[in-house]
Amino acid sequence: EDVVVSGVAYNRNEAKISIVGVPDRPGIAAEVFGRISDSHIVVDMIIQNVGYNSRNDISFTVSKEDFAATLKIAETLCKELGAEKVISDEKIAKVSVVGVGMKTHCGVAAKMFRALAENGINIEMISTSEIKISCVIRESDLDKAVQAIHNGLIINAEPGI
Amino acid sequence: EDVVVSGVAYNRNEAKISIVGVPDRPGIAAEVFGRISDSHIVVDMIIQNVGYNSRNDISFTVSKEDFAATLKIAETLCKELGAEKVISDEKIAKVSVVGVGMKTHCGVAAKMFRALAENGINIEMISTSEIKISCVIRESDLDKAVQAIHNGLIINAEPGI
Ligand SMILES: C[C@@H](O)[C@H](N)C(=O)O
Ligand SMILES: C[C@@H](O)[C@H](N)C(=O)O
Repeated sequence: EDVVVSGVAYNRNEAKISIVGVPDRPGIAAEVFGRISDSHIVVDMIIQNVGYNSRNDISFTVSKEDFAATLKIAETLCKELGAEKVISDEKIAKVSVVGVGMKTHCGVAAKMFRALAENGINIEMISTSEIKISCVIRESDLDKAVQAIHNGLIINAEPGI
Repeated sequence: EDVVVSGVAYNRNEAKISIVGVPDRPGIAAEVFGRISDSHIVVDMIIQNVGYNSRNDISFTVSKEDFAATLKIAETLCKELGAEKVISDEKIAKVSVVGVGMKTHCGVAAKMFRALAENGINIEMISTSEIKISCVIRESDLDKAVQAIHNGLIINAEPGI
């Protein structure tokens, strides 16, 4: 589903769901994603930051088509796990910088974040790997974001990368 | 730095730093990673989940060698940005499942999390891409984690993948 434009990839077809305040103990993530997987729903990003007071928030994205069904599952899980609440948002998009050998990661990440910042785009979530830096932003900011990253980074024009 | 064992990758040489309660507005992530990049420090993972009340937490990992220097930078940034505090932890490790075409992502993620859970290993942070599901865990759990994932998942024995 990701559209790749010589180093910048983006996906408009994303919705995010967060199960807030899950118990931060072994087995919780397994239960959440086991249940979603059993429902044959494909998850794109999974993001979990550091927990506090034995609680944590687990966020993930699915396609907009799967959003309603996944939200139901998340709400059921929230009750079963004794989590605090579910929050969700369909008006997001994912924008990524893709490149091999980004272990000089930090320079590229800084440039990407700078490009977004200079265009007043708030970065809502961040997830990275060696080859990809992904940011969740407002869907309405996506076109501006892709343009900004193209302008701000020297993208090796290798099609399909 | 990642050691890859036919589908399972791990990195013992990681330390995590979180700048807690940064203002959740454009420009903050750019400032944080611009400063670290200018100091010639390589960042591995960057994780940021959804913010609350106009605040968010930005977490990242660096090598243990770079930890002390990065912590100083983070503490300076914390003051300058008016963030709440810095938390850090050297006793972590990263364990990942690596595979191409993991858009059936959720099944693999669920299996990985289940393998860890069944061995009583708490998953502290999660970050994913299409080809990699990474978890931050206690460093002391790493050997058990790698073994558990090998046992729990059918890993295509392609060396170097
Ligand atoms: C919060 C969740 O990730 C939990 N720590 C687990 O290990 O499943
Ligand atoms: C918290 C931080 O990511 C902020 N939202 C930014 O855009 O820089």
